[in-house]
Amino acid sequence: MTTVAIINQKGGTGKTTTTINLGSALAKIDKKVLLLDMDPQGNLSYSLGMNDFDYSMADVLLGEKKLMEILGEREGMSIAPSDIHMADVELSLGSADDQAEVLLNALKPLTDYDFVLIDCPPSLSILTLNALLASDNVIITMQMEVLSLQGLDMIMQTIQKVNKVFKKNIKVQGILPVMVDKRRKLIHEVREYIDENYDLKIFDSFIRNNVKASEAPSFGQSVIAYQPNSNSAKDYKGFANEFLKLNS
Amino acid sequence: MTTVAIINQKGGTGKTTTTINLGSALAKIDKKVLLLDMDPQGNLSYSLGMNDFDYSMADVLLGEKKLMEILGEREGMSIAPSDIHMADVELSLGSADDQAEVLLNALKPLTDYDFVLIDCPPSLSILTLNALLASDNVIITMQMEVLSLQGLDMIMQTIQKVNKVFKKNIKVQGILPVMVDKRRKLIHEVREYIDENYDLKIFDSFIRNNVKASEAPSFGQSVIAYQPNSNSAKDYKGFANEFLKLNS
Ligand SMILES: Nc1ncnc2c1ncn2[C@@H]1O[C@H](COP(=O)(O)OP(=O)(O)OP(=O)(O)O)[C@@H](O)[C@H]1O
Ligand SMILES: Nc1ncnc2c1ncn2[C@@H]1O[C@H](COP(=O)(O)OP(=O)(O)OP(=O)(O)O)[C@@H](O)[C@H]1O
Ligand SMILES: [Mg+2]
Ligand SMILES: [Mg+2]
Repeated sequence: MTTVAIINQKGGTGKTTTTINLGSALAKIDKKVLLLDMDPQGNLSYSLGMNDFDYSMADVLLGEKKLMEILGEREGMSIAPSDIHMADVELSLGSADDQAEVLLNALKPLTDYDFVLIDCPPSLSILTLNALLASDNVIITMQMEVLSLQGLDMIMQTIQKVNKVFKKNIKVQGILPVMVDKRRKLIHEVREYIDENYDLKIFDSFIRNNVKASEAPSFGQSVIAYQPNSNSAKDYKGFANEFLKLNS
Repeated sequence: MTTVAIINQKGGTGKTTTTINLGSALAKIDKKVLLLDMDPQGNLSYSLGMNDFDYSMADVLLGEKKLMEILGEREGMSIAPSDIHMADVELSLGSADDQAEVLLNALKPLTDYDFVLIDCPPSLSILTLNALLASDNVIITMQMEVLSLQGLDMIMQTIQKVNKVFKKNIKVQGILPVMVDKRRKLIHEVREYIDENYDLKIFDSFIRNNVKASEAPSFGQSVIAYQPNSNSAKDYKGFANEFLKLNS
């Protein structure tokens, strides 16, 4: 079972869209996939049409429910939903010193999934820390823009610090360029900058800017289910193939 | 002195870009403007080329420095910078019950600005709460997309709750549509949905999707200074005019 956190504290970098569509593409080729929504905004849950749940990730992190007890099913995947109650959890976990491995422990009983993908909020909070410590590796989704680079530096410093403090070896599996508009020349400069300044892989796959991806949530579906022939659906299926090769 | 918080807990909705460019456009017509960076990511500070400061908003919120002592000057505006130390502040303020008006109090000695614009992080944390309680009114920046609507609901609930608990009357002055691509039909549906479901003004101005806006931070400038004739610079100047009429 491989657990991957999809992170970037910069907002709006396609974390949720990537978690959903990478997951859906993997489920389509019969992998057993679990998606965890770790964001108080609950975008992932909402985007897959999960609106009326009695228990959520908040209850799991507070120790009141087991992960198995809160799961829903969408597009062949298991989904652990989240909602605004996670904001309270963030406050109560955050004020304690030893609450960084709550998610890691909650995941321990689950062994029969091929992949667990964790959607993280746009912050470097205790929720993202829990996701990091629960993961084998990390995917960073990035827009190829200047402010994204500032965010990248912050992520790398955070991962270094977490590895040091918690004696771990969390690796960044790679950077996935998202919402790519190939006409913009900034993209090449950003890629070059990353290659020159970091020892980080940029995936060969990238996800093009495609309005279908932003329409899918209103249908409670991944774009893979909503518009399988769209550019973003094709790009995510291509990325799932690259991801599988790296993770087998 | 009018204090305005630019908010949206959804990530990447142009909060920072709007705070900088609305501020810069107002300063260009001789208004006295103060920008506060309340985001641990420090995007606003970085985007205006402020990288080496000894003291920041973190020190002000911890009561160790006065706001006047930490200001820098950029494009005729005063800037109160922020950096990753704000993440620690978020934890220490957040665990106390009476730390929601720290910013309001820190702003009290400053009376000679026409406008104070507060850039908020993508979260509904104690930092955003401080910004709300320090403000006369609020601007919500939004992409005209489905997931943005889910975020709007959350913001409105938060403002209602804050008004109730703190006995305030914080108003949403309006919604500013950002990164608008007029070819996408989603935009009209999202506008209609807002008109039908909320008693909220959508500004007449909107900011078009324009790569110049995302390039400006690498030059440490607002897009108004960097490319004054670009679409986004024109759009922000137009918005500053609409904003002035509403705030005079
Ligand atoms: N390939 C794409 N093309 C067009 N729009 C996209 C694409 N991917 C995502 N979007 C849209 O961009 C917005 C931001 O994406 P998303 O919510 O996945 O980012 P995020 O990093 O999870 O945001 P947050 O930081 O708020 O959690 C959403 O409205 C989404 O529907
Ligand atoms: N009008 C525009 N056209 C094109 N790109 C834009 C525009 N406005 C902002 N951007 C870019 O979109 C990205 C997100 O914008 P910005 O950082 O201002 O949003 P934000 O809401 O402050 O994000 P966060 O939630 O992380 O604080 C940035 O890379 C920015 O340069
Ligand atoms: Mg998200
Ligand atoms: Mg910002």
